[in-house]
Amino acid sequence: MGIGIACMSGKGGVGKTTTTINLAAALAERGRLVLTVDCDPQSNLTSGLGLNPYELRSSLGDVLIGRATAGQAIVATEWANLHLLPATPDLTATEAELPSGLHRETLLRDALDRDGTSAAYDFILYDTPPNFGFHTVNALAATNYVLIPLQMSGFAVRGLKEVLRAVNLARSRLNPELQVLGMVPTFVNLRTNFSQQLLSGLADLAGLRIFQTLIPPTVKLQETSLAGVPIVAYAPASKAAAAYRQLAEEVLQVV
Amino acid sequence: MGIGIACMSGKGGVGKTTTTINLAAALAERGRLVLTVDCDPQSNLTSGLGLNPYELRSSLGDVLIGRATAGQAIVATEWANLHLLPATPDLTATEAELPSGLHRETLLRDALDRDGTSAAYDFILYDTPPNFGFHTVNALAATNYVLIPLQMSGFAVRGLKEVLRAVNLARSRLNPELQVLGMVPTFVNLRTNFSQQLLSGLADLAGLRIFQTLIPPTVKLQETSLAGVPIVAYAPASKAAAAYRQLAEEVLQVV
Ligand SMILES: Nc1ncnc2c1ncn2[C@@H]1O[C@H](COP(=O)(O)OP(=O)(O)OP(=O)(O)O)[C@@H](O)[C@H]1O
Ligand SMILES: Nc1ncnc2c1ncn2[C@@H]1O[C@H](COP(=O)(O)OP(=O)(O)OP(=O)(O)O)[C@@H](O)[C@H]1O
Ligand SMILES: [Mg+2]
Ligand SMILES: [Mg+2]
Repeated sequence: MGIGIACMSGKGGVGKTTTTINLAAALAERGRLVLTVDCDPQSNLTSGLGLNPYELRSSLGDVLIGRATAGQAIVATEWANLHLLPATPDLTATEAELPSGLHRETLLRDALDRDGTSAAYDFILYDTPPNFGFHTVNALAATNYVLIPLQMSGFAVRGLKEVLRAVNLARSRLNPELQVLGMVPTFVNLRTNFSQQLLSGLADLAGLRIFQTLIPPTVKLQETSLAGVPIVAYAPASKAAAAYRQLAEEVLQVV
Repeated sequence: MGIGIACMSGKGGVGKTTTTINLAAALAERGRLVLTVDCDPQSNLTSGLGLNPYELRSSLGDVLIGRATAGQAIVATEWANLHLLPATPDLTATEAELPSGLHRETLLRDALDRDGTSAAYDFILYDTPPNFGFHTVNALAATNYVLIPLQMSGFAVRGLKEVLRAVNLARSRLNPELQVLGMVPTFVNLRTNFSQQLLSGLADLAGLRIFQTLIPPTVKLQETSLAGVPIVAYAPASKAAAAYRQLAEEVLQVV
């Protein structure tokens, strides 16, 4: 069975999509077969991997409603070992289209299990929207681990409480095996007191792993959002590529 | 009647809350009486103005459900002329608590009109969550203008199409007077080609005003998210304070 990792945070813009794309690409580069799943109607994972969300044959919405199997919707990206179950902006409407009463929150898990998709990959990485709604809950039901990109931001740190509350709720209601893999500090500029103080303040958070890898702010990770190319392919010798390769190494040691 | 401005974007982390707080504070500094309304369960506007969302007597959720009037929930902040209708994380649950069938999407507008709140202020600034759901729609129904913070990001620029679609939908169904005030470029670093190219690409977007004010990336606007203080008070002589004062000046010329 593929190891599931869902990138989540209540806070927006912390680097969920960027981390999903680049951790996946770094794992794929090491020969792991990786499926990425775009659970966000913004479809940034989809466009971030070079596809146009407005031109897809089928997508996650079709899979959840039953118009397509996961296998039919999955596409190979340009990079070896890196596949994608894409999203379109119509994903917003999916929840309302579903008949009520059904096991709505486990539709994604069931769809990935039903046609053997989960077993076919070494890793399954889920990108989630910046909230704890229907699509994030579906990802929490399907995944094994939660990875929390933690931006150097007062708002993001304050929001941790609600992230952990949502994870605990999903564990008790939907997925007893669900674990927090850890937090990945993002937008870390060690030349500022702010990042230093925030990081040292985090060290006291009981029981949560904080990865050693610190993702620095870098224009290259802005550029990739437009280019639709993972950093390990876009700028293989960059600090950002090295950081995400280091993160992949750290993740492989603990899953 | 107070002039309504709602900060919105589908994309997360683009500077909606930061722009709401600092534009409001810059207007208040000029003697305008400003109400800010926190429509986001993350409650970042509330904590960003120095209040603890977990310790509030009443909040937007109470107002929408009818347990409190807007006037009862509104608090004065530490800064003259700057008031807040706060939020708590429980705001997530509000939509589900409402009886169906009622004019759910105009509950906020009705609550602000009913007790004369809208008429009591010169400006009402709404902070919205990073989606087009219930709370954002309520803000779109209540406001006169939409202000779109535009982060220098491929994902944010691609997301504009969905923002404008949501605005057009709200105009046709709920609020015929709704106008897009314009876009405020955020996280703009003119020393990078990326920002320069993105900005020049935007100039071609038909019919949308792009404010001259460019908000630079600055650690001071990270610090304020933790301090809970507007930039014009936190660092009055900073570039960031000057930028938001300039934005206030530009906004006053066009509303
Ligand atoms: N380390 C970094 N340095 C500079 N820019 C970055 C970095 N990481 C991400 N970005 C950029 O910042 C923006 C926010 O990142 P991203 O979209 O991955 O966050 P997110 O948490 O997925 O946002 P959302 O909440 O909207 O889903 C994107 O434009 C991305 O290109
Ligand atoms: N110009 C800036 N320079 C540096 N940091 C900034 C700037 N503007 C905002 N920030 C910081 O970036 C983070 C994102 O900004 P903010 O929270 O205002 O965005 P948002 O669009 O409201 O996010 P969300 O989608 O989660 O509501 C915050 O931590 C904020 O302190
Ligand atoms: Mg994202
Ligand atoms: Mg915000």
